[in-house]
Amino acid sequence: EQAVVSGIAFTRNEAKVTLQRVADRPGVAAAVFGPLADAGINVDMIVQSASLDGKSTDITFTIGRAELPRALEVLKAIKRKVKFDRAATDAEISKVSVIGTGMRSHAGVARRMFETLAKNGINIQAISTSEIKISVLIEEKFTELALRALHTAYGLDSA
Amino acid sequence: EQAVVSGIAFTRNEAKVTLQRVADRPGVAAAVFGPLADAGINVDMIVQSASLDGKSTDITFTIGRAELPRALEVLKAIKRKVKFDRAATDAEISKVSVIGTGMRSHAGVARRMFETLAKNGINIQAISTSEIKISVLIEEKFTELALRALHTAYGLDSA
Ligand SMILES: C[C@@H](O)[C@H](N)C(=O)O
Ligand SMILES: C[C@@H](O)[C@H](N)C(=O)O
Repeated sequence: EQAVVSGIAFTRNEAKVTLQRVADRPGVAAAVFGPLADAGINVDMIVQSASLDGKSTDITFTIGRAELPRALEVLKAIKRKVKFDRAATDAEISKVSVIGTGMRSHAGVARRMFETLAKNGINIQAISTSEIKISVLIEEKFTELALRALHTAYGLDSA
Repeated sequence: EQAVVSGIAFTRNEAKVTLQRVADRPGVAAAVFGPLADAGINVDMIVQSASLDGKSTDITFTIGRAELPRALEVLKAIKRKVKFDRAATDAEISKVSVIGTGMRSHAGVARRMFETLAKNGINIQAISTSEIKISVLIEEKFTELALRALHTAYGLDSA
């Protein structure tokens, strides 16, 4: 395929929130993000993998790091209406993205991104994709290493 | 916020694959998508929520529906190298996306999308976001209902 990776982007002012075992039925996602929207919380990434038992699943989302205390307050209120086991938060994360055009399939570009991070011992905490982007969450301390390794892997180093 | 939703998009020729409880350590994602890339499988969405126990997590991805038999063969090979509990597949899904500009926060647009689907009894199986898009996987039979309801919810019905 003629996929061309044009750049690597990153943000490092976000925090990750994971809601463990929310009920997997209509209305639950709305009950989580409605109050966050009402509170003016800046939500960037939302990632939900499919449930396997048809009963519950996890939702991970990212917000502005400075909004974490406020988001935790909102989550206390959400917990009265939406059943979930617990909310885990992590402020020491970075979002790193590979931006490409002509990615008819993400498999090849994803494999190179994931292999590059693996070679450098960087664990991939979450993954989200769009037509032109593959984004991952990693531990913030690995940001520079990830960026350098990805630039090299995709031939983006300035000559 | 001045978010403007400019359109609703959908695809209905995909199938969903969920790998349950893959080990959450470096190299695992690469070991899954490398072989899929080698087999020329068309991978669209990749969604991985963060692990809560630090040991394992689930990965959901979508592929062309016609490629499901081939992907299952590849997964058999992957299972010899990558530990996961099982691979669940579902060919009766649709991907529906809300496309917006100026979405500084996804919370408001997401809430309206999720509430609209919930009001119509449509369960959200997976969620993925990018700067300009919120995508969900739903049961394929609800595609037209979802599209009509979302057009109305965002004021996109032709007058
Ligand atoms: C988990 C959550 O996405 C739920 N399935 C809903 O539709 O709201
Ligand atoms: C689960 C998978 O993403 C793993 N954390 C990896 O880094 O490859």
